[in-house]
Amino acid sequence: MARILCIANQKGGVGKTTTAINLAVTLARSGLRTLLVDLDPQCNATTGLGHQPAERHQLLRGDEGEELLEPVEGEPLFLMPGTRSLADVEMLVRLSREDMERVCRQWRGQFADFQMVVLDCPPSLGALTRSALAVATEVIMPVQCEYFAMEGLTQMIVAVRQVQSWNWTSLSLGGILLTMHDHRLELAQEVEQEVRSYFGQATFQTVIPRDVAAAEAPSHGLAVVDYAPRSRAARAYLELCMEVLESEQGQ
Amino acid sequence: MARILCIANQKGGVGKTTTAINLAVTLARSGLRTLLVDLDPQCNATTGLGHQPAERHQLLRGDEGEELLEPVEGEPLFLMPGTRSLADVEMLVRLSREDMERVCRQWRGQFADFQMVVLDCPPSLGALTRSALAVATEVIMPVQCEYFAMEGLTQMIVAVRQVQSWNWTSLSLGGILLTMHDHRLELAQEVEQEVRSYFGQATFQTVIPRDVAAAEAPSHGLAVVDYAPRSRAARAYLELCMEVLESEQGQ
Ligand SMILES: Nc1ncnc2c1ncn2[C@@H]1O[C@H](COP(=O)(O)OP(=O)(O)OP(=O)(O)O)[C@@H](O)[C@H]1O
Ligand SMILES: Nc1ncnc2c1ncn2[C@@H]1O[C@H](COP(=O)(O)OP(=O)(O)OP(=O)(O)O)[C@@H](O)[C@H]1O
Ligand SMILES: [Mg+2]
Ligand SMILES: [Mg+2]
Repeated sequence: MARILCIANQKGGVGKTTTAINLAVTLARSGLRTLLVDLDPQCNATTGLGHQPAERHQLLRGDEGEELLEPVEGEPLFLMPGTRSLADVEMLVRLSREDMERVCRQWRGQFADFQMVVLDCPPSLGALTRSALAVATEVIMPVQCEYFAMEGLTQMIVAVRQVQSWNWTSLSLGGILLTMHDHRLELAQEVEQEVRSYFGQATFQTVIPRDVAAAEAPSHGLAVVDYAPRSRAARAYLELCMEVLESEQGQ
Repeated sequence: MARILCIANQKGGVGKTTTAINLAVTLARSGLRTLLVDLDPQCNATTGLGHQPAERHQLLRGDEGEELLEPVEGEPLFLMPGTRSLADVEMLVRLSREDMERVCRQWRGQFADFQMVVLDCPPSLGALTRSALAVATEVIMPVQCEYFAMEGLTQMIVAVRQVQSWNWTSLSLGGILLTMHDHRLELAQEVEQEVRSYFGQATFQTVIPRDVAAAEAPSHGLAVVDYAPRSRAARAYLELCMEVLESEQGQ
């Protein structure tokens, strides 16, 4: 069965999409058949790789129709593009537990051909993120090394625990990932110490540094590991990929 | 009638809360009776000023109950705290147009005692942000000087146009605010040029620089204009306040 990594944090701008794109690209390069799914109505994972959003989302169409998975140029990676109209889903979907079970089974069916699936989530704890958590085998939470980002972690952990309590899910904590770490700032060091002392082993060893190459890469439609392979951010994402592969099925 | 400023952008982490807090504090200091309303389930505007989230949100309780507006220590500012349970609202609220009109009239009633109201919104285009747009007299959109932030603006403009088309709203575009501008980065200059050439006069003259003082301030429960009054970010927010006061009721 595929490992399904959900990249989620309701706090905005913490590096979810950047992590989803670079993890998907490096996992695909390591030889695993990998799919990146864009679940955010902003479609940043889609446009960040130079693709166009779809009219309707493949996962929400329900019909088994022609699979529209797009190969990503130059990578052994497939993309399931996002759609701007997902905003409606957020409003509509107040699925009962039974409904959600049905939806998740259907999503897992669409992922069956892949060894690794990476889900990029919107900055919210609404229906899309909860469905993604319910279908995932592990969750990775990017945390920016700043005050507000720490605050939101408690709510995320509560949401994860809730999904874990449903008997048909198999979600484990993949890990907390420190992002946009600026080694010159005291604030970043304080947040890192606090996160490691609170979450211990559940925090990835790899820390993603703040690096302008990561902010420039999407405007070229490339992952930073392709746009600037020798940059500090690119090296850190390669390290993260290794750490994810070594950890097998989460902690 | 109060000017009701909605600080909104579905892109996450662009400086909505930081702008809402610092604009509310500086507007209150200029002598106007000012209220800051936290509409985000993350409650960052509430905790960023050292307050605690409420059990239920004042605006969503519906009953006229005892007004629970909290004075902010050392400021002539009032806060209507956020609540973590707003996440339910997002899921439930698929208000019909008539319902929304009723809700907005009720919210305006609660704002009647104030000259200025600042609404901090979550990073989404769901029910909360749309209600905030419907009740507001003007919308200010913070845009981080990076690629993904530009992308999301079109969807925001579409949402604003939609609200403006309802005959009982009076929303104008207050302006696009460039935030976290790092003068050393070419990317920031490129985004600034693109935004100014596309939005022209609708872009604030004031640009908020990237400044670690702004990231440190919330951990002290203070606005950056109080935490580090001589910092570049604090000076920029004072400038923004002047610009908002001079522009009267939006453009
Ligand atoms: N390591 C980094 N160093 C510098 N900038 C970065 C880094 N990682 C991401 N960025 C930039 O920071 C911004 C936020 O990152 P990103 O969009 O990946 O976050 P997100 O959590 O997906 O945001 P949202 O909550 O809106 O989905 C983007 O402009 C991105 O290019
Ligand atoms: N001018 C600035 N310079 C440096 N850091 C800043 C600046 N403004 C805000 N920040 C920091 O950047 C992060 C994002 O800012 P903020 O939380 O205000 O954005 P937001 O748009 O409200 O996020 P969300 O989408 O999650 O609501 C915070 O950690 C904040 O402290
Ligand atoms: Mg994203
Ligand atoms: Mg905010």
